[in-house]
Amino acid sequence: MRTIAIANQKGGCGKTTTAVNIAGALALAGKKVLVVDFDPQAHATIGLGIDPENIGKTVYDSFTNAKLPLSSVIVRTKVDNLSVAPSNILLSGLEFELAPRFGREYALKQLLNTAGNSYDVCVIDCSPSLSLLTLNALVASDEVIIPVQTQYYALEGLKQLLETIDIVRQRFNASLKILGILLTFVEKRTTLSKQVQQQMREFFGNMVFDTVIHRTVRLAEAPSAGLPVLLYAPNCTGSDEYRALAVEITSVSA
Amino acid sequence: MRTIAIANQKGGCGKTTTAVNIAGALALAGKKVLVVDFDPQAHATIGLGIDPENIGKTVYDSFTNAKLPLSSVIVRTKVDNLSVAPSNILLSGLEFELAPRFGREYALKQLLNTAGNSYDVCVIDCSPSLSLLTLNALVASDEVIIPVQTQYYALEGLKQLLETIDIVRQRFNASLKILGILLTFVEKRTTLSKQVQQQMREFFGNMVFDTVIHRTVRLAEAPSAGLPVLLYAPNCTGSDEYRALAVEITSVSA
Ligand SMILES: Nc1ncnc2c1ncn2[C@@H]1O[C@H](COP(=O)(O)OP(=O)(O)OP(=O)(O)O)[C@@H](O)[C@H]1O
Ligand SMILES: Nc1ncnc2c1ncn2[C@@H]1O[C@H](COP(=O)(O)OP(=O)(O)OP(=O)(O)O)[C@@H](O)[C@H]1O
Ligand SMILES: [Mg+2]
Ligand SMILES: [Mg+2]
Repeated sequence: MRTIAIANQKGGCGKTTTAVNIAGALALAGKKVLVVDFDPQAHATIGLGIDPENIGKTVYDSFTNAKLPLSSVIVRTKVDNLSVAPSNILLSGLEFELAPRFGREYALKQLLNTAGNSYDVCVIDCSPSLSLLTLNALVASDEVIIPVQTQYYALEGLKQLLETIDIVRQRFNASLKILGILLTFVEKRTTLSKQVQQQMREFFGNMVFDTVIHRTVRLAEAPSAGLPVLLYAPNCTGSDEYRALAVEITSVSA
Repeated sequence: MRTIAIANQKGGCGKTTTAVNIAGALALAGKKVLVVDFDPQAHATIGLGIDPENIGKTVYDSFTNAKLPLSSVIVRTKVDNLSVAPSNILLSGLEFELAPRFGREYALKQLLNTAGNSYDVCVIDCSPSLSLLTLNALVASDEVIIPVQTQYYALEGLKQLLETIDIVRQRFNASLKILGILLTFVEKRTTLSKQVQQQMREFFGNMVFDTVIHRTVRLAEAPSAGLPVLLYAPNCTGSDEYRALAVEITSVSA
């Protein structure tokens, strides 16, 4: 199972939107996809139409109860080929429960082995932090996608994240690759957005995906329908761009 | 010293932008203002023109070295009457250092007592989490401002934050008040933004500030100049709105 983490400690850069819509695009292209919601805010769960307050078991239960494999908490979504291991606020307690455990960085990697064997791709949505949870997601993944808003603050945190990825590669997961940096909230009309895009391509070159995601209100509306944008508004810019991103990702084999 | 926390675990809702610009507006109105950057991303530090990689001491040093009062790490900014207790990535280690300490929730409250006595207002910028750091900020504050983007995901997390504030009030800080909910990224042109605004006012009534902050590129540009928007582009919408917010805040006495 190809496992891709969507991570950046900068808040609001489009992690959840990218996780839900890449997963949606890959599922519509016929891949069997699992989304793991690894953020206590549970926005990927909500964005896929599942109410975190009314679900039975979540990812947290599977961590804290050895008798519950991940497969037992996974629920189907309204989208064919797309399932989710949901989260809720209880997940915020996992940080302190994992901290004293031996091998605490590998907890999610081990849990993913109990997801059942029918998924082609697993997409992990991370919370806006470089916490033990996010560390677990990086250790469990083959690749990581880094959404970066084309805004000033967005550039600052990137250095820290790249250093963290280096440390993970050296100490916990030698095969972790950066699948790409995804520029989000791109705006045709503002110089700031153009400047940041230019700086990112000059600085990071091929690490930056060709596909960029423009700001479009359809992407902000889709979560209220509990659907990836590709099903909510199939012909909008957001759908075209996430479809193109899925093609770019599939052409790079893990 | 009137202490106001800017908190919401939702990433990218405008916490730092609000902290920097309220502080700027109050300083320009003649108040002596201290900004405490309580986010390891150090965006408030950067937004006020200070490089987190080249400062001597930060808030973290003052926590971990009892000989260093907060006043010894505070630096002046380019703005008269406005100083900042800067942060950098080391602050992310504080969470684990504080966890085993007795009275760990009061650590920041105690530290603020060593800020020196010349400030009228202290504004604390929080990281996008409901961690022990954010808990410390809520315990140390008289009031809290909650920035909320007018987007679908923004509504979801509010319940958790309000519950957390209730717990803080019951167990650690009986006088903590919600100064207000600030609607950010408001857009005149989209139905989504109008709908969320309407829902927020229906649901939260007077808790929502009259002043709202519209999306404007000047607010995203100002951090690259290391200045509050009121000095970067004094006549733009962002400046008018943060000035109006400062008036609204000053008229409510703590
Ligand atoms: N390209 C886009 N155009 C317009 N709105 C967008 C776009 N991408 C995301 N959004 C909206 O912006 C907000 C932030 O995006 P999102 O929640 O995906 O970011 P995040 O990085 O997951 O945030 P957090 O750090 O809180 O986890 C959401 O309300 C989302 O609906
Ligand atoms: N009203 C606005 N109009 C346009 N851009 C804005 C506005 N408010 C904030 N921004 C920009 O949007 C981004 C997110 O804002 P900001 O960093 O203040 O949010 P935050 O809540 O502090 O994020 P984090 O959760 O990472 O701490 C920044 O790049 C900022 O410059
Ligand atoms: Mg998210
Ligand atoms: Mg911030």
